[in-house]
Amino acid sequence: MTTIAVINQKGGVGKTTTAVNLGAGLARIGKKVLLIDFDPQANLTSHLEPETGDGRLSTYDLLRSRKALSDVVRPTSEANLFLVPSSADLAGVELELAAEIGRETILRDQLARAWVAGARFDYVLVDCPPSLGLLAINALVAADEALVPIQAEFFALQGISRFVEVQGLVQSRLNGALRLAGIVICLWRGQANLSREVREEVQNVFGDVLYETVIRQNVKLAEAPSAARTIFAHAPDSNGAADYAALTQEFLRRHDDA
Amino acid sequence: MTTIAVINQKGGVGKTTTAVNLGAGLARIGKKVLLIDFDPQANLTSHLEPETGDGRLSTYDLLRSRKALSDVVRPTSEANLFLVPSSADLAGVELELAAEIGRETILRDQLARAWVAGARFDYVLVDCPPSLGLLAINALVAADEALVPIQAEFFALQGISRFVEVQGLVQSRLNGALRLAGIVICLWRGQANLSREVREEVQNVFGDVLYETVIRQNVKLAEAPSAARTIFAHAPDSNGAADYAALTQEFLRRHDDA
Ligand SMILES: Nc1ncnc2c1ncn2[C@@H]1O[C@H](COP(=O)(O)OP(=O)(O)OP(=O)(O)O)[C@@H](O)[C@H]1O
Ligand SMILES: Nc1ncnc2c1ncn2[C@@H]1O[C@H](COP(=O)(O)OP(=O)(O)OP(=O)(O)O)[C@@H](O)[C@H]1O
Ligand SMILES: [Mg+2]
Ligand SMILES: [Mg+2]
Repeated sequence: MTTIAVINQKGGVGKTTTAVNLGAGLARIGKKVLLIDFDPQANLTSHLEPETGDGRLSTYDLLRSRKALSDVVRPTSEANLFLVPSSADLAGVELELAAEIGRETILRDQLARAWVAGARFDYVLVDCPPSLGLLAINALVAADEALVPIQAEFFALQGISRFVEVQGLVQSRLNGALRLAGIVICLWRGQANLSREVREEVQNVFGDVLYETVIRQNVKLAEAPSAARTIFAHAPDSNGAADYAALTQEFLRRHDDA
Repeated sequence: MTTIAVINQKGGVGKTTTAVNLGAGLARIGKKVLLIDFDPQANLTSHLEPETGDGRLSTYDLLRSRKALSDVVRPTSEANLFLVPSSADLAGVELELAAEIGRETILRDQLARAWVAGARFDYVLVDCPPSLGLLAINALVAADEALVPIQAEFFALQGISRFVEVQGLVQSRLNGALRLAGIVICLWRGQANLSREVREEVQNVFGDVLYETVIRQNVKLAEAPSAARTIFAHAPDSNGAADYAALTQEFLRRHDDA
């Protein structure tokens, strides 16, 4: 069971789109995948489950009322792909947990408890909100690795270096095993020198942590959430489906799991 | 002195790009404009002031050490355009202020103090982080109005309705004068039915709160930050400059200030 935090405090870079479509890519080839929506915006949840009826259990219950993972996990329309949905009350968790002892390790402990109880997922992907607050720290403490989607634009470099600082603190104080395993360029428009310059700069600094696969900007990816489908179900012949299929293959190679 | 929160918890929709370029548009026609960077990512600050030397005062000092506005305000390369820069330590403010009495009204009180001391800006634009935490609430409490940049994509509608809930709470409990004065579509690619559907839906629900001016996706806008310039200085003949000039005009008409 490999736990991956899909994280970047920069907003709108493709975190949710990557969590859903990489998760779906892995599920379609038979891996058992759990997606955890850790964002109070609940974009991942509304992408996969448009008909939200209140009253069902969510990430909030996992963290605050310590419900077991098996109580909050739900199937999705894709085989092998499971979801812990989010809700708006997750927004209050940062302040509610501020004074709690061990507030940063709750997700890690809940996943460990689930493992002991027999939960067996090949991969757990945690879709993080665009910040480095308590929710993001919980995800980094629980994770084996961080996967950082970026947009190849000016603010990307400054954002990654800030992320690496925080990741370093988490690694030295709370989770020694955590590593920055991948950076993925999303929303690639490639037409500007700026994009190429940023890509080269990231390659220089991070070497082969940068995935070779680049996710091109593709309107089908922006449409898929309104159809409540993954890109593979919504537009199997699109650039978006091709790019996320390639990403899935590269991901598996990097995890010696091809 | 009209204070405007440029806000949307959805990430990457054009908040910072709008704060900088609308601010610059207003400054170029002679309005005195203050930009306050309320995001720990400090994207607005690095857009206007690439050479950051640590040690200068910032938004953090305004909120935590209650330095006067006049101590933290800095000029920019554009006439009439001033900046309160951000820094990474702003990220800690949400937890540091959690137990402070009146924690949500600090910015409002600091701007009121500055007014009494003689500060005279025509417009104050507060660039908010992609969340609805304590920093965003401070901005809404201090603001006369909210300006919400959106991307015409699936997650926009759900995001706005969540924002309106929070704005309603702030209005009823802390700032009766607050109004949702404008919604601006940014990163318009217009080629997909989805974009037109979202635009129509927002028009139906919010009527003329939706600005007529639409900011088209334009690579010059993404390049301007790396040149540390506003769009007007970086690419005056671009679609980006034309759109932000049109937005500035519409903004002034809506404020009876043309
Ligand atoms: N490769 C792509 N091509 C076209 N549109 C995309 C692509 N990737 C993401 N999008 C769209 O861009 C917007 C931002 O993407 P997404 O919501 O996945 O980013 P995020 O990093 O999760 O945002 P947030 O920081 O708000 O959580 C969404 O409307 C999404 O549908
Ligand atoms: N109209 C546009 N055309 C092309 N690129 C744009 C446009 N508006 C913004 N951008 C680029 O898109 C990215 C996101 O924009 P911006 O940073 O302004 O959004 P934001 O809402 O402030 O993000 P965050 O939620 O992280 O604060 C940036 O790289 C920016 O340069
Ligand atoms: Mg997201
Ligand atoms: Mg911003």
